[in-house]
Amino acid sequence: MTRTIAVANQKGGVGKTTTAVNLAASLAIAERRTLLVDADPQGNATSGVGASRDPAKASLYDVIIGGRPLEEAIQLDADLPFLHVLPANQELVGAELELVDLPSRETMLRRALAPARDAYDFILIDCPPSLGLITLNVLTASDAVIIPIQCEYYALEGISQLLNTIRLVQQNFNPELAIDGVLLTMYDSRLNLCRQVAHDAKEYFGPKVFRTVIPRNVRLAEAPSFGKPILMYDVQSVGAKSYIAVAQELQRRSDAL
Amino acid sequence: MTRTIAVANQKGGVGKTTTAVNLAASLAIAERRTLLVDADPQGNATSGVGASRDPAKASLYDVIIGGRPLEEAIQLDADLPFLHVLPANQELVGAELELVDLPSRETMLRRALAPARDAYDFILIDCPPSLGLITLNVLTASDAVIIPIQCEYYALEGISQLLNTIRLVQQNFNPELAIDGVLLTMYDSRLNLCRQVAHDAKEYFGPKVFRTVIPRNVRLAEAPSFGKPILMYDVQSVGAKSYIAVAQELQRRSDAL
Ligand SMILES: Nc1ncnc2c1ncn2[C@@H]1O[C@H](COP(=O)(O)OP(=O)(O)OP(=O)(O)O)[C@@H](O)[C@H]1O
Ligand SMILES: Nc1ncnc2c1ncn2[C@@H]1O[C@H](COP(=O)(O)OP(=O)(O)OP(=O)(O)O)[C@@H](O)[C@H]1O
Ligand SMILES: [Mg+2]
Ligand SMILES: [Mg+2]
Repeated sequence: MTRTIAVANQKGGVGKTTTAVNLAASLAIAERRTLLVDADPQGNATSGVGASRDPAKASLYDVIIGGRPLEEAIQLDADLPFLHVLPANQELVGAELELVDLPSRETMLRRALAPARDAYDFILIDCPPSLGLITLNVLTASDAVIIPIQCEYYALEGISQLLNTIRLVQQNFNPELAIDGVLLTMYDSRLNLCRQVAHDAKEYFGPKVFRTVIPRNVRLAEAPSFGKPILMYDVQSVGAKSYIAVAQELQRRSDAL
Repeated sequence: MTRTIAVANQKGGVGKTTTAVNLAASLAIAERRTLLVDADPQGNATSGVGASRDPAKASLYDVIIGGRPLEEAIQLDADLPFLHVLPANQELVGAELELVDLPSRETMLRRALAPARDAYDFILIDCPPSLGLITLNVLTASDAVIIPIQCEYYALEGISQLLNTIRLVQQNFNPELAIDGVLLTMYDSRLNLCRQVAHDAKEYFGPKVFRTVIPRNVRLAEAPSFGKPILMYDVQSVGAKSYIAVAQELQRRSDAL
């Protein structure tokens, strides 16, 4: 049974792409059939795994707006056989406005991904930093949400808007949508601010917070410039070990369902 | 003559809000009449200066969608007499969709800000992390753009999309729109990645890059939790000194026009 997971938070720069890319790669290393979907017009997840952002190739835009079959847009990963990628390119920038006038505009992605449902164990979808129609489409298409939270003040402030949007989607489009977990990112134990925000997040979310915390680790920021997930760039790094641990926690949680 | 400046970059978490808030406060300390406009539904700039995000109070949403007069929504700053704030609250989340069906939807903000044009020396507008209708409205209403760039790989990747959008606005809505500068943020001189990205940005943008670089400084991340700009929270910090220096550079550049 496929588990489709949105990696979402409208606050920018909290580690959504870094989480989607490295969680997908860690699941693929564990031989779980994994599809990484890039739903952000910036296309960072696509370049983070070294996939092509060439607008001449089929991408998510062609699948949800142009009706192209999914398998024409899916790219295989060069290093990881169990990892496939549905890329984004700059054509997706216009999708938000184009979706507005379509009937059932919130379910375009869910219908487009339906053929993939039983071909993968996990589908991870990287969201843009907004609560517009693309993110609504992703939440409507997903079984669950992972919320990366950077351990800083502004990141905590936007959580109630995100939870409102999740509730709206549960009431109108997708009653099954669950929160699979909250992941603390860029954690620096030397900083008071970090310790305080982490404490507040655990108070607020309780057991939903992943036990694994992702530390600030420059290797995670270097890996994308080589188009590689962290475990293909520096598997010994604390960043790689942390995302492998999160993948294990995620598998235990979904196996228990 | 008022200079209206958009602080924009669709990449999330690069320091847009931190720059808008601290540049506005630094200009106000220099006794330049300054209006800080929060155009991001997250409302981080509003809380970053301690203004109210109460949805019962008038905000930017009421001014651009509801036609409320500007002076009913503008709040005075508790500490800085030369700083006024046009706040955002969660009502702005719906504005992006509501703007779509309006005639001349790209110029709503420019018309709303027209009465403020000669009441201020500087108007600084904090943008959301997207290239949708809110950001288009801001670019159409502005004389210039400041582009904060975090010294990391993904931040450099999105620049061409941002420049495309600026060109589109110059051709269709606002031929006068200039780029006032590119500001390197969260710079850590110990990291190779940072030095490399900074080098690439200077190659690409030349003299447009502000000579002042904003270093990574935890005091900048702590200040928002007290609802204060850095110079009211810790004026001795390297973060405060850097933003004061950028404000001086900006004044020299705009005085020279
Ligand atoms: N644990 C970490 N340690 C160090 N750097 C990190 C870490 N996680 C992410 N980064 C870096 O921080 C920046 C922001 O992360 P990322 O781009 O993944 O966030 P995002 O939420 O996807 O941003 P956006 O809102 O723009 O989509 C990137 O440059 C990334 O390489
Ligand atoms: N120079 C700096 N040193 C340390 N922390 C910083 C610095 N600049 C910004 N920050 C922190 O980094 C985070 C991201 O900055 P900020 O929220 O200003 O970016 P943004 O571009 O406005 O994000 P968004 O895309 O969500 O609007 C915030 O928690 C902020 O406090
Ligand atoms: Mg991202
Ligand atoms: Mg911001």
